Amino acid sequence: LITLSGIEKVFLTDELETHALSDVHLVIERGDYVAIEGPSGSGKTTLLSILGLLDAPSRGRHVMGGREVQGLDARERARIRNRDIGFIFQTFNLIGDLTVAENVELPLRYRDVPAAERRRRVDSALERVQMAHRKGHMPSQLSGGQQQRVAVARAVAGDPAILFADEPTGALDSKTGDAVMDLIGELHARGTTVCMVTHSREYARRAHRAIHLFDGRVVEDVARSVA
Amino acid sequence: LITLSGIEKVFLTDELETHALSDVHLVIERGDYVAIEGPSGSGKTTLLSILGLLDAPSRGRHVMGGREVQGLDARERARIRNRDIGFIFQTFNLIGDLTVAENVELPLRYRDVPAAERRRRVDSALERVQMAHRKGHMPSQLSGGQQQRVAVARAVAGDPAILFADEPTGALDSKTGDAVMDLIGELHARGTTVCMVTHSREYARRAHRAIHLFDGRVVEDVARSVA
Ligand SMILES: Nc1ncnc2c1ncn2[C@@H]1O[C@H](COP(=O)(O)OP(=O)(O)OP(=O)(O)O)[C@@H](O)[C@H]1O
Ligand SMILES: Nc1ncnc2c1ncn2[C@@H]1O[C@H](COP(=O)(O)OP(=O)(O)OP(=O)(O)O)[C@@H](O)[C@H]1O
Ligand SMILES: [Mg+2]
Ligand SMILES: [Mg+2]
Repeated sequence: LITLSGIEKVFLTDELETHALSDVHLVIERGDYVAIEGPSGSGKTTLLSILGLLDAPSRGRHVMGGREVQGLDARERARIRNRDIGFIFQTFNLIGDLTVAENVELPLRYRDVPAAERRRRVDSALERVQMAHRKGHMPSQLSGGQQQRVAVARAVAGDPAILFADEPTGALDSKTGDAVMDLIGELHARGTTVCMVTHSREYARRAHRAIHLFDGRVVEDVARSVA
Repeated sequence: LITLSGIEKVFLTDELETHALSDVHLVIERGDYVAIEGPSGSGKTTLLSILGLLDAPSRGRHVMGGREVQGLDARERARIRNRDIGFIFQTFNLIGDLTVAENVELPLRYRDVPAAERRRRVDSALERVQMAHRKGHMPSQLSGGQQQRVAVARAVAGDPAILFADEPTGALDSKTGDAVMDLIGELHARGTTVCMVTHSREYARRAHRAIHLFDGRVVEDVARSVA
């Protein structure tokens, strides 16, 4: 489904070059459940942003569904993202001027889903993260963990083919974190490809494969035998 | 050092009242090391904001250093905060237009610390969180965990009498999280009063006392016998 070959990502600031990713090779098959782990600053978010078409590599080849995508313009990347990809951001990135329900609904508007079906899916996604009772509120009126749960609901409401999750339980207590991980597990069981960055060893074990980053490089790529 | 009696915090939105805190009683002595735990949305950040003089309660009495503070105006609260309090925010709250070093330096400018001493403390604090090599960069150029570490450095650089930390390791891998917790432990050993919100059971155990919140109320207040 997804292939990265020789991927480099360099950020330039004044005269300093930050090599966020170096020589990354990665293959993700349809239906995979992959965890990306590694120390702070090792390139996990950068890698996920490239995989999720939010950012382009500085060098290298990126193939998705048989098609080369690293050279696509912003509009074409956005089209593929809106159609096939769900993304849970490390810093949530909810839109401050929209209510909780409007935030969750936004990806569905890009998919020509009729209004009644949109409302049904928004309510259902918010129920799954126990945030339906706050759907008329603004993000600034929510706690950190509540905002994260709304970000989760937004990513799953569109039933995406591929879900990218950047630390989806970072701000959650263990009970609420388990509920989010169960939801992600269900999506995977129904056929969604899942690629998740996590600092939690315990949650990383739910994935079927773990990729370890260190200093912008892949240092380990292990499949686990799943019970 | 700090006493809360009958503290209430109510947020009003349209016609809905959210009771973020109800009937909270709490005593924190000088030199205490307190963990605040509880589910997402249970009132931890709200409680910490009141304790840290960032917010005022809707009702109840708040005494600090023998002085009643719930009725103080914003300017007087800011004066006490800048002088005595270090605060690590759940969402970091770094200032986007300032460099990493300028962000860490900001509290020191409010304390009439001379320029050479400010620079020394900024460098020392950044060294402790392994972020000295990025001191000329902007927050937007940092990873989530790097931003969090800068927020930690900013809170400790001023050697505050009281440190409030809202999930100081939320975005960190275990090795980097341990380093931050060791730093906080050292401050405590040197006399700083520490009050920390955390979702990590393991890190909560480093505190000498645990306060559990549920639905805006204190449901447990346990001192542990420390080894
Ligand atoms: N400005 C606001 N307006 C309305 N409700 C608010 C506001 N700020 C917080 N709340 C509500 O008050 C309650 C407590 O929020 P708080 O941020 O203290 O929770 P928390 O325990 O820190 O949660 P988390 O673990 O998710 O960070 C939540 O239900 C939250 O939605
Ligand atoms: N816009 C940018 N300009 C310069 N450097 C950047 C930029 N964005 C990211 N970086 C750097 O690239 C490296 C990788 O960042 P990335 O956000 O991918 O790390 P991460 O593994 O997600 O870390 P964390 O666990 O802390 O979230 C870091 O050193 C970071 O500072
Ligand atoms: Mg990251
Ligand atoms: Mg909070």
